[in-house]
Amino acid sequence: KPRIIAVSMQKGGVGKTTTSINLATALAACAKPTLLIDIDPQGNASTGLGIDKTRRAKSTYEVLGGVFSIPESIQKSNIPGLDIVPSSVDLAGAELELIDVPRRAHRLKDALVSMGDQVNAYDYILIDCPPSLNLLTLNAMVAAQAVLVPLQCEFYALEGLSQLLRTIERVRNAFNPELELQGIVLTMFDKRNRLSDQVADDVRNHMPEKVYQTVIPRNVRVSEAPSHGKPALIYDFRCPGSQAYIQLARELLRREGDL
Amino acid sequence: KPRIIAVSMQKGGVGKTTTSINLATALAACAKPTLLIDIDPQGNASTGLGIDKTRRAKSTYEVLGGVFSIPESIQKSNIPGLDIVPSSVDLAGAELELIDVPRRAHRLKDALVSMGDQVNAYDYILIDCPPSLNLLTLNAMVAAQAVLVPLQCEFYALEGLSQLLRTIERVRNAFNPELELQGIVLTMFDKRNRLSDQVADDVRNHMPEKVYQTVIPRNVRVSEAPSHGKPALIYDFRCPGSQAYIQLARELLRREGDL
Ligand SMILES: Nc1ncnc2c1ncn2[C@@H]1O[C@H](COP(=O)(O)OP(=O)(O)OP(=O)(O)O)[C@@H](O)[C@H]1O
Ligand SMILES: Nc1ncnc2c1ncn2[C@@H]1O[C@H](COP(=O)(O)OP(=O)(O)OP(=O)(O)O)[C@@H](O)[C@H]1O
Ligand SMILES: [Mg+2]
Ligand SMILES: [Mg+2]
Repeated sequence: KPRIIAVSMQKGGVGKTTTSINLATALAACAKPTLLIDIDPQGNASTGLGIDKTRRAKSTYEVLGGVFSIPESIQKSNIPGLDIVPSSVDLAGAELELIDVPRRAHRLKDALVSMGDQVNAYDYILIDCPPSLNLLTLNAMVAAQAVLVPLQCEFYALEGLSQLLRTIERVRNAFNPELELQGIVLTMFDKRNRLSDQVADDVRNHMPEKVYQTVIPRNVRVSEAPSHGKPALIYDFRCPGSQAYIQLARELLRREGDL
Repeated sequence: KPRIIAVSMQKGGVGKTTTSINLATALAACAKPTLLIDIDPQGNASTGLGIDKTRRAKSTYEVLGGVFSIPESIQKSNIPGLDIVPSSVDLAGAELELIDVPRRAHRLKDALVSMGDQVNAYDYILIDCPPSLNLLTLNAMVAAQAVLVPLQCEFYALEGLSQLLRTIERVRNAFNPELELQGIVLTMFDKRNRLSDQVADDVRNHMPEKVYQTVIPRNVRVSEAPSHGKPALIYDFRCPGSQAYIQLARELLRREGDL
C-alpha cells in the first residue's frame, strides 16, 4: 500500500512545489514508483514537470468533480517511475462548486480508494497543496496519512507553523484519525544569513525528532529548473539543491524503514 | 478621497506583505496618511507592524461580518500617519461563513463606504491580500480602485501573472468597473542571478508602462525586520531594501500626480 503524503504549508513561497517535484523525482530514482498529485490551481508542479497547459484536460479538478477517475487522469512524466495528475486553473472554483456536494472533504480520498489495487503500483503518493488551509488542502489532508511541511528559514514562515500544526490536529480529530506529521524540512537555508540559523535552531529545539537532518540550501539552479520544465535533479544533478533532495529522499526512506 | 489599492498576487511568497508594510510606511513618511487593511488570515502584516496576537479582537474578520465598523477596528501603529485594521486567524473561515450572506463580495467595500467622511482622513489605503484568488481577495478587489502586483523575479511568479491579470479583468467586468492595474513592482531582485534579469526583461517588454522603474533588491535586512515587529524602514532606514521602498513610494506618488 502506498504511503500518501500531503506537502502543505499555508505560508506562501516556502518551497512546497519545489519539494514535491524534487523529492518525488528522488524517490523514483531510488526505485520507489511515485505519483505526484497537483491540487494547487496555480499548477506549478505540473509546469515544473513539463506538462503543457494544453494537456491538462484531465486534471485534479475533474477527479474531485467525479468526471474522471485518477487512472484516467494520470500522465507519465519524463522521469521513469514518476507519474502525475496535473492541476488546472479550474480548481480555483472548486471550493464554491463543491459546497453542496456530499463528502466534499473526502472527494480525493474516495477517488484514491476507488482505484482499488491499481493504487499499489505506487510506493509513494505526494500531493502538492496550495498556500492556504482551504477545501483543496483539506481534501489532501483527508486523503493522506501524513503531512510533510517545507519550512522556509524566515520569520513569517515560522510564525505560520503553529497554525498549521493546529489545523493538522483538527483534521485528525474531525476527518482522518491516522493523519500525522511526516516531518519538517528546512528550505532555502542561507548560511550567510543569521536569520536562517535562528529559525533552524528554534524549530529543532521545539520539535527535535520531527525536523529532518537534511537541510535544503538556497541554490539558484533549483529556481532555474522550472523554466526548463525539469526537476532540479534532471536540470543539474550535481548542484547543492539536487544533492540535498537526494539526501532528503534517503532520510525519509530510512525513517520509513524502507531503505 | 483616498486612493484604495489592493496588494495582490496568488503566487505565494512574492513580497505582498513586505511591500504593503514598507510602502505604507514610506507613504506615511511622505506626509500621506495611510491605512493598511490586513485581509490575510496569516496576519503577517499585523505582526510586521507589531500588533500582538492578543490585540486582534477587532479585526477585518469582524468588519466583514458586520460586527464592528472599520473606525472601531482601526489601531494606530508605531509609525505616525500609519494606521492598521489587523487580521485574525478567524478569517480563514470567512469564505464558507459568508456563502449565504448578501453582497458577500462587497462586504469590505460597504464597510469603507459606511465610514462616510472619516475615510478622508487617509490619502492612501493599502489592502494586503492572501496568496489566492478567493472571496477575501475578491472583497479587496471590489473595494479597491487598483491592484498593485509584487512580482518576485522567479519563473513560477511570472507564470502566475497572466492568471492574475485575467482575474482583474473579470472583477472589473462583473463587480467593479473602475478597477485597474496600479502597477507591477519587481521584488527580491538579485543582480548575481541571471534569472532575475530574464524575468525583469520579460515583464518590461510585455507591459512597459506598468512596471515601476524602482526595483526592490533581495536584502536580508528586509527579512529580519518582521521579527522585531517593525517595517524595514524603521529597523534599518539606510539598507538597500528600505531605500528602494522609499523610491517606490515617490514613484507611485509621481505617477499619481501627488508629489
Ligand atoms: N532551495 C531553493 N533555492 C532557491 N530557490 C528556491 C529553492 N526552493 C524554491 N525556490 C524558488 O522559490 C520560489 C518559491 O518556491 P515554490 O514555488 O516551490 O514554493 P511554494 O511553497 O510551492 O509556493 P506557493 O505557496 O506559491 O505554492 C520559486 O520561485 C522556487 O523556484
Ligand atoms: N526584498 C526582500 N529581500 C529579502 N527578503 C525578502 C524581501 N521581500 C520579502 N522578503 C522575505 O521573503 C518572504 C516572503 O515575503 P512576504 O511574506 O512579504 O511575501 P507574501 O507575498 O506576502 O507571502 P504570502 O504569499 O505568504 O502572503 C518573507 O520571509 C520576507 O521577509
Ligand atoms: Mg507551490
Ligand atoms: Mg503575505
